[in-house]
Amino acid sequence: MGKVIAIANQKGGVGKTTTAINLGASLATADLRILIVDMDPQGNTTSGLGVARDELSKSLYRVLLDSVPAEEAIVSTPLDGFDALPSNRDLTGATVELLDLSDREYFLKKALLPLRESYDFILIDCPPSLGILTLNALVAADSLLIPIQCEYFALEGLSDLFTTLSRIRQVFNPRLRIEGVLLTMYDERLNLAGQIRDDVRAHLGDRVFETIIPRNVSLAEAPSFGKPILLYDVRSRGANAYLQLARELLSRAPVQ
Amino acid sequence: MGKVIAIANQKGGVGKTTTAINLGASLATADLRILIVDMDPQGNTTSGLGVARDELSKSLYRVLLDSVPAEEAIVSTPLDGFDALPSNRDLTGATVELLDLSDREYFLKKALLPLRESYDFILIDCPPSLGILTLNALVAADSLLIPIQCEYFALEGLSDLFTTLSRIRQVFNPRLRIEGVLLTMYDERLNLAGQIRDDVRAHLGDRVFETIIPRNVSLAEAPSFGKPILLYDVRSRGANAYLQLARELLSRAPVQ
Ligand SMILES: Nc1ncnc2c1ncn2[C@@H]1O[C@H](COP(=O)(O)OP(=O)(O)OP(=O)(O)O)[C@@H](O)[C@H]1O
Ligand SMILES: Nc1ncnc2c1ncn2[C@@H]1O[C@H](COP(=O)(O)OP(=O)(O)OP(=O)(O)O)[C@@H](O)[C@H]1O
Ligand SMILES: [Mg+2]
Ligand SMILES: [Mg+2]
Repeated sequence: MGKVIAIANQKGGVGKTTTAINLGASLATADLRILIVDMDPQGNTTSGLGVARDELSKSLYRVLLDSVPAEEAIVSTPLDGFDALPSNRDLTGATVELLDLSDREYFLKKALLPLRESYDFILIDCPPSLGILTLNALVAADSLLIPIQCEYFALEGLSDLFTTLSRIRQVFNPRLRIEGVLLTMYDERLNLAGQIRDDVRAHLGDRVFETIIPRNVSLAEAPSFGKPILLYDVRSRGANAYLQLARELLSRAPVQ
Repeated sequence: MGKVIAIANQKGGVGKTTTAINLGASLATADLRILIVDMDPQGNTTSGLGVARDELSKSLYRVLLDSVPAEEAIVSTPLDGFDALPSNRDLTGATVELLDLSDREYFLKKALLPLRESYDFILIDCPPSLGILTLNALVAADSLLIPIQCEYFALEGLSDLFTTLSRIRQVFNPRLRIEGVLLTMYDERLNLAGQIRDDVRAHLGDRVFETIIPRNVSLAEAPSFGKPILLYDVRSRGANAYLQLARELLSRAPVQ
């Protein structure tokens, strides 16, 4: 029975897509079957894996709102065992259309149900907001992985995210756990990064992954070649960090 | 008659808030009266200027949906001539409440009308989405300033933004111009940054500001002290770049 992990944080640009793509790819190299779901209308996960968004006949929008079975929309990626449920601009329309429907929070959960047997992990990349698309991901998920940049504004947004999390648990998904908080874009030359790291660990304790993702240009270059970093520059610090994160994720249980 | 500029890009973390705060502060030092409007429920502009979000009795939400006059919600910032219309978590509610109202795109425009005589520039910081809050900002604005990071995913999102822009012009705001496209977080040591800079200039020509904002840690540190960079570290490269941007903005007319 596959585990569903939502990768979410309403703060923009903190490394949600980069983490979804590269954690997914790293888990796939451990002989696990991985599905990545692009729940962001920007479609960065889709294009970052080299999938042409404008040529998709079946995308996540049609799975959610046109009853297209999810497995018909699934595409393969450059890596064996790593599939994607891609999205295109149509998904922007879903943000308004879903709001008028009853059970609007459960559309993704229902769409993913038939897939849970075929994958070991299903990772959902979320947009930078706490709107209906992210809500769908949190309702469908077993756990939440929160990437956070080592910068001031990143800390600010955490309390809103935790408030949303407890509301989701009370109303829609009591089983939702925190998979972990991941420090990203860490530049050890900057005092600011060290201060934020210490702050986050002081507040969140063992919810914070030991693994820290360093700022590494290969991570920013890889998506322009449509590849996860493992296929673009496997010796880079970025690739090594995400492999380490995959190992850590497999060895630890999620926390409250 | 004050000029209203929306600072928007649905891509997250590209420097919207950092540009709103520091361009605003730089314009204020040129003896202009500046208002910054925090249209992002994250409230990063509000906290980045040292305003306590949780202690606000009147915030932008109440101006938009409780008919509180805008000037009653305005607070001063650490800089003379530089005021802010702050927001707190309530603004998240506006994203759903506005959707059910007729004229939902015009709420911010109506709220800012009485203020246009009292300020030379009104800058609106937008959330990382093309939803109803950003729509309100684009309808209220005379022009749009687009910050863009020198990274691959940043280029991807531009076509969606320009599509939205032409729809807004056709339906809601025919006068909306492009103030300019601003390259941010530029690290001259990276080939990727140079490639993206050349790409953006090739596609967008004179719509791109000459001024480029370098990656500079003082810009990331300043908000934790609740100050614009001019008051935190005026000799930094970040402060110099935003002063230069203010000069360039004042000397050029917006383009189509
Ligand atoms: N560790 C890293 N080192 C260097 N660059 C990185 C790293 N992680 C991400 N990036 C780059 O930073 C930018 C932001 O990352 P990304 O797009 O993954 O964030 P996001 O949270 O998904 O953004 P959004 O909120 O828009 O969805 C991208 O251009 C990405 O390539
Ligand atoms: N030129 C720069 N050099 C270094 N750091 C920067 C620069 N500009 C912005 N930052 C930092 O990068 C992060 C993202 O910037 P900012 O929050 O302004 O982006 P944004 O587009 O407003 O994000 P969001 O999409 O979440 O609203 C912040 O932590 C900010 O302090
Ligand atoms: Mg993303
Ligand atoms: Mg912002």
